[in-house]
Amino acid sequence: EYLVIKAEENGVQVIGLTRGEATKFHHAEKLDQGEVLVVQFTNHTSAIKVKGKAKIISSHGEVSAD
Amino acid sequence: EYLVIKAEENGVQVIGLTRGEATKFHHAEKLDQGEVLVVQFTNHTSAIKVKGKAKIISSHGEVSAD
Amino acid sequence: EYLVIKAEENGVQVIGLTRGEATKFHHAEKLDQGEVLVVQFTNHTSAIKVKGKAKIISSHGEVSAD
Amino acid sequence: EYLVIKAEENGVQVIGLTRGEATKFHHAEKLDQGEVLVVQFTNHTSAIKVKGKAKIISSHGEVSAD
Amino acid sequence: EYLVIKAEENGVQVIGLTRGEATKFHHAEKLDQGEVLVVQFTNHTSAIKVKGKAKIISSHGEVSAD
Amino acid sequence: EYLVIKAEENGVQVIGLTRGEATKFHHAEKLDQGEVLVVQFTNHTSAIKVKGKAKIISSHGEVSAD
Amino acid sequence: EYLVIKAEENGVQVIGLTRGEATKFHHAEKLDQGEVLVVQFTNHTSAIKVKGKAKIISSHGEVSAD
Amino acid sequence: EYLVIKAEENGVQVIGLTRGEATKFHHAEKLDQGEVLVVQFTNHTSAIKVKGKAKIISSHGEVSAD
Amino acid sequence: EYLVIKAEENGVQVIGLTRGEATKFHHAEKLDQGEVLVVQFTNHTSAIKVKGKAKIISSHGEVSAD
Amino acid sequence: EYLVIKAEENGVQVIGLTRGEATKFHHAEKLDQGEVLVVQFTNHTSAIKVKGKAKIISSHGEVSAD
Amino acid sequence: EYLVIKAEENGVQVIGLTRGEATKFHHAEKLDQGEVLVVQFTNHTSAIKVKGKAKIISSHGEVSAD
Ligand SMILES: N[C@@H](Cc1c[nH]c2ccccc12)C(=O)O
Ligand SMILES: N[C@@H](Cc1c[nH]c2ccccc12)C(=O)O
Ligand SMILES: N[C@@H](Cc1c[nH]c2ccccc12)C(=O)O
Ligand SMILES: N[C@@H](Cc1c[nH]c2ccccc12)C(=O)O
Ligand SMILES: N[C@@H](Cc1c[nH]c2ccccc12)C(=O)O
Ligand SMILES: N[C@@H](Cc1c[nH]c2ccccc12)C(=O)O
Ligand SMILES: N[C@@H](Cc1c[nH]c2ccccc12)C(=O)O
Ligand SMILES: N[C@@H](Cc1c[nH]c2ccccc12)C(=O)O
Ligand SMILES: N[C@@H](Cc1c[nH]c2ccccc12)C(=O)O
Ligand SMILES: N[C@@H](Cc1c[nH]c2ccccc12)C(=O)O
Ligand SMILES: N[C@@H](Cc1c[nH]c2ccccc12)C(=O)O
Repeated sequence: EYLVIKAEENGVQVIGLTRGEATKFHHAEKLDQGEVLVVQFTNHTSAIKVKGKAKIISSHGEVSAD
Repeated sequence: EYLVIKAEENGVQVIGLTRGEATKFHHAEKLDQGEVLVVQFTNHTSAIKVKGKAKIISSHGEVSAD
Repeated sequence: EYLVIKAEENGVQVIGLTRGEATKFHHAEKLDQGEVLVVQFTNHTSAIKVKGKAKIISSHGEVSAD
Repeated sequence: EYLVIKAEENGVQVIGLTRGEATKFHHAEKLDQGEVLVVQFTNHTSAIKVKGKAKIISSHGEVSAD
Repeated sequence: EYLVIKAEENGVQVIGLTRGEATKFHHAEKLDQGEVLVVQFTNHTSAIKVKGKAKIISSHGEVSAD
Repeated sequence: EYLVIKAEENGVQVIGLTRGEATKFHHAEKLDQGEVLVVQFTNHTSAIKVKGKAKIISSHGEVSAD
Repeated sequence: EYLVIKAEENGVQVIGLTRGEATKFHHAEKLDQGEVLVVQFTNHTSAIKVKGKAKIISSHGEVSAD
Repeated sequence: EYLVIKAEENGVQVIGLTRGEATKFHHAEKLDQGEVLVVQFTNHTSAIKVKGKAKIISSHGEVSAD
Repeated sequence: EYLVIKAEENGVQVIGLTRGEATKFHHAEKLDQGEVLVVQFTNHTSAIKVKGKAKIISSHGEVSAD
Repeated sequence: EYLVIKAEENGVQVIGLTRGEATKFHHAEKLDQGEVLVVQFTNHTSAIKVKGKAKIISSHGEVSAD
Repeated sequence: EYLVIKAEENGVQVIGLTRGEATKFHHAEKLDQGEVLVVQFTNHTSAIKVKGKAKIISSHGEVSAD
């Protein structure tokens, strides 16, 4: 499973939250407007947070963050 | 399996309930309006509760919490 | 496999029944109107009972409890 | 595999029959009108019987007991 | 794999035939009109016979016994 | 994989042929008109023969023996 | 994987060819008109030949031998 | 995976080519007009050649050799 | 996974390229017009080249070499 | 899972981010206009970033970076 | 997973990039106009680059390099 995220403004953040007992931020990837980031769920990432204006495409369809 | 949750107001909570004999809250992720959180079921999370105004998208379609 | 349950009144109960030889209630999660709970079948839960007014969405479609 | 059962009258029974050489009733869950029970096939349950007025939804569609 | 059987008269029989070298009847579950029985193929059951007026629903569609 | 066989006359035979180097008849289940037999392929049965007037339903559709 | 073969004349032959380095006939099942034979690919059978007038139904659709 | 081959003239050949480092003909099955041969890919056969007028049906659809 | 290749002129070549660190031609099967060759990807073949006029059918649809 | 990326200007970058606890850039493949790069998720790559004008095609559909 | 590549001019290159920590070119297969090359992702190839005018068909549809 993966997500396709397209930034629609500068400064969008795609944040990975840790898998396991604790739930913490382990990485925040910053995107400039127009850049696309494709991210998987992994051994280290079981939740993903998106802040800022962006399009998010998954197997469940498309949703926008704003 | 994962859920896509978009907050439609500030203060939305996405709560992970523990897997196993006991069922307790292990984490509550707070979302501001417009933020999107994508969460999996995991070894530690076998139930997920959403409080506050939000759109919830899963493989079974879309439902809103309010 | 999981169920998406949206409470349509206060005091809805989502009850987990034990897997194994015995069938007992091991947890009852209470929902207020508008809250959404998403629950999996697990090593400990092989049957789920819903009491009160609620919408229940599964891979077999939607049904309402009332 | 699981069944979604909605009771359409009081006193509906959802009965689990044992897996294995013998076929006996190991549990009968009683439902009041409007309650919904979702049950899996398990290591202990390889047949399920429904008595009373109820809607039964499975991957093969919907059928009513009456 | 499982079958959904709805009895359309009293005295319907759902018979399990043994898996293995020999093919014998190991259980006959009797159904009254309106009752529904859902049965799996199992380690002990590799053939199922239905006698009497009943609706039989499987992944291959619906057929009636009469 | 399984077949659903509905007898449309008395004396229909559903015959299991042995799996392995030799191909012999190991069981012939007789059906009266209207009876339904559902049979799997198994460790002992890798071919199935139907004699007499019957409807045969499989994942490849429906065919009639006559 | 299996084939459904309906004989449309007497004397139809359904022949199993051996799996392995050598390719030989190991069994020829004779069918009378109207009889139906359902056969799997197995550890011993990796090719199947049909002689005589018959309907052959597989997951790739229907074809007739004549 | 298997192919369904129907000969549309006498003398059609269905040739098995060896799996492994070397690619040689290990068997040529001759078909008379109207005969049908259904062949799998196996431990010994990783390529199949058809010579003569025939219909070839696979999961990718139908093509004719001529 | 396999390809169905139909030669539309004489002298068509279907070439197997080696799997592994090196990429070399290990076999070239020549086809006359009208002949059909069905080839799998294997332990020895991870790329396949087609020279000459031919129809190539795969799970991704049909394309012609010319 | 893989992505198909077509560069629509010179200097497009397809960047692999490391799988594991740390998230770093391990490779940036530069594409000239019109070139196509097809990349998998791997043991070393669990996130992929695309900078510059490009078309990105995945199992979730098509999106453009700009 | 594999790609079908049809060269639409002479000198098209299909380049395999190494799987693993390093990302290098390990093979460049040259195609003349009209030739078709079908290539898998493998233990040695986790990215594939196409230079020159060509049609590229994958499970995600068709795209042209130019
Ligand atoms: N650490 C948590 C992260 C998480 C996953 N899904 C969640 C749902 C709600 C809250 C937290 C989570 C876990 O791996 O389980
Ligand atoms: N601890 C429970 C949580 C749970 C999952 N599904 C449920 C359904 C109802 C009540 C509780 C649950 C379990 O892992 O099984
Ligand atoms: N303890 C039972 C619970 C159960 C599952 N499916 C059922 C159907 C009917 C009655 C009880 C059940 C079991 O694990 O098997
Ligand atoms: N004890 C039986 C229960 C059963 C399953 N499927 C059946 C069909 C018919 C009769 C009984 C059964 C078994 O596990 O096999
Ligand atoms: N004992 C047989 C029962 C059976 C299954 N499929 C059949 C088809 C025909 C006759 C008997 C059977 C077996 O396990 O194989
Ligand atoms: N004994 C044979 C039975 C069989 C299966 N498929 C066949 C096709 C043709 C003839 C015989 C068969 C086997 O297991 O392989
Ligand atoms: N003995 C051969 C039979 C066979 C299967 N597929 C074939 C295709 C062509 C010729 C022979 C065959 C094998 O197991 O491989
Ligand atoms: N011996 C070869 C046969 C083969 C399969 N696919 C091919 C494609 C082209 C040429 C030969 C082949 C192998 O097993 O790999
Ligand atoms: N020897 C290479 C062959 C190959 C497969 N896919 C490729 C793509 C491009 C170039 C070469 C290849 C390998 O097994 O990986
Ligand atoms: N190193 C991270 C990379 C990553 C994957 N998915 C992510 C989502 C958000 C942020 C980082 C990531 C990991 O393997 O898990
Ligand atoms: N060596 C890299 C090649 C690669 C795969 N996907 C990528 C995406 C971007 C950059 C490089 C790659 C790996 O196996 O992971």
